[in-house]
Amino acid sequence: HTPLVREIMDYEIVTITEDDEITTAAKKLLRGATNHLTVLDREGRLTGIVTTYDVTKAVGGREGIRYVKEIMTRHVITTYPLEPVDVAARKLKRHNISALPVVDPEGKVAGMLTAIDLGKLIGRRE
Amino acid sequence: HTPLVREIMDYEIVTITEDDEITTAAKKLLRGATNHLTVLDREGRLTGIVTTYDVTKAVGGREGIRYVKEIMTRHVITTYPLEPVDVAARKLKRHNISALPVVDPEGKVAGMLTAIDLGKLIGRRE
Ligand SMILES: C[S@@+](CC[C@H](N)C(=O)[O-])C[C@H]1O[C@@H](n2cnc3c(N)ncnc32)[C@H](O)[C@@H]1O
Ligand SMILES: C[S@@+](CC[C@H](N)C(=O)[O-])C[C@H]1O[C@@H](n2cnc3c(N)ncnc32)[C@H](O)[C@@H]1O
Repeated sequence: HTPLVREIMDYEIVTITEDDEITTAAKKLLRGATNHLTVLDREGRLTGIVTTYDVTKAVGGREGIRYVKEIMTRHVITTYPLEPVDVAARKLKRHNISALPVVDPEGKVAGMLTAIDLGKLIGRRE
Repeated sequence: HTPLVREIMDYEIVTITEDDEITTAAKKLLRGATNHLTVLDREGRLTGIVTTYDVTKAVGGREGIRYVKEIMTRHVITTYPLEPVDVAARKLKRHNISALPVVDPEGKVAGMLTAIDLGKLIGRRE
């Protein structure tokens, strides 16, 4: 049986809104020891993703960038709890990204599948 | 047969030295569309790793940080070309990191194993 996303995903996510400042995003990333934040609107719907890669744009890119909306990615590649893990894994590779927000049937973000979680599926050799 | 790191690793790495500025690291990360740089000394030996997570420290952490040596991680978790992939994958999960520099028998960095590469091993369903 092919494992499903819900069997290896992380159920904890760290969220932010697009009107927050980049320094707020940076502090949340560091405090959460994660590379990915989901951007939600006031109704809790997914409007984007912002990562440590995007925050790096504020250091190595244009001067004077201040808000999350200026660096976030709006077209988010997602997965869902019942998606087979190999299908999700190929999305990561195809888009050169390391995490997929997991969206449930009601459209809410239920968690995050990170590339690190794929390690759970590779054989047990102790 | 358990796959070996050399069968799925990336052979391209982007390097930097610890005396470079953080803005230089940021530009190299963005240009390389990667989250990881290996820090090498003048003899080409691995002295650390610096990632987009570390660059984020310059945005969300202490004021006035300027050089790679101030944000890099010196104790690097590594792998080697003949290491079984499942052993390498567990290192990623245990340390909550998403890449392992691959060091060859002469101590040179031969490439990088990223968590995204683990996707290559999860079944083929087309
Ligand atoms: C293309 S990747 C390149 C760097 C690196 N390989 C990585 O995994 O982050 C970096 C970009 O991907 C975007 N990104 C990350 N996860 C995403 C997702 N699930 N959907 C859409 N874009 C995503 C980020 O916003 C960032 O701008
Ligand atoms: C603990 S992780 C947490 C964030 C996220 N989970 C990730 O994968 O980057 C971030 C820290 O790990 C460090 N790091 C990344 N790869 C490493 C490696 N192979 N060996 C040692 N430290 C590493 C980085 O320098 C950074 O300070």
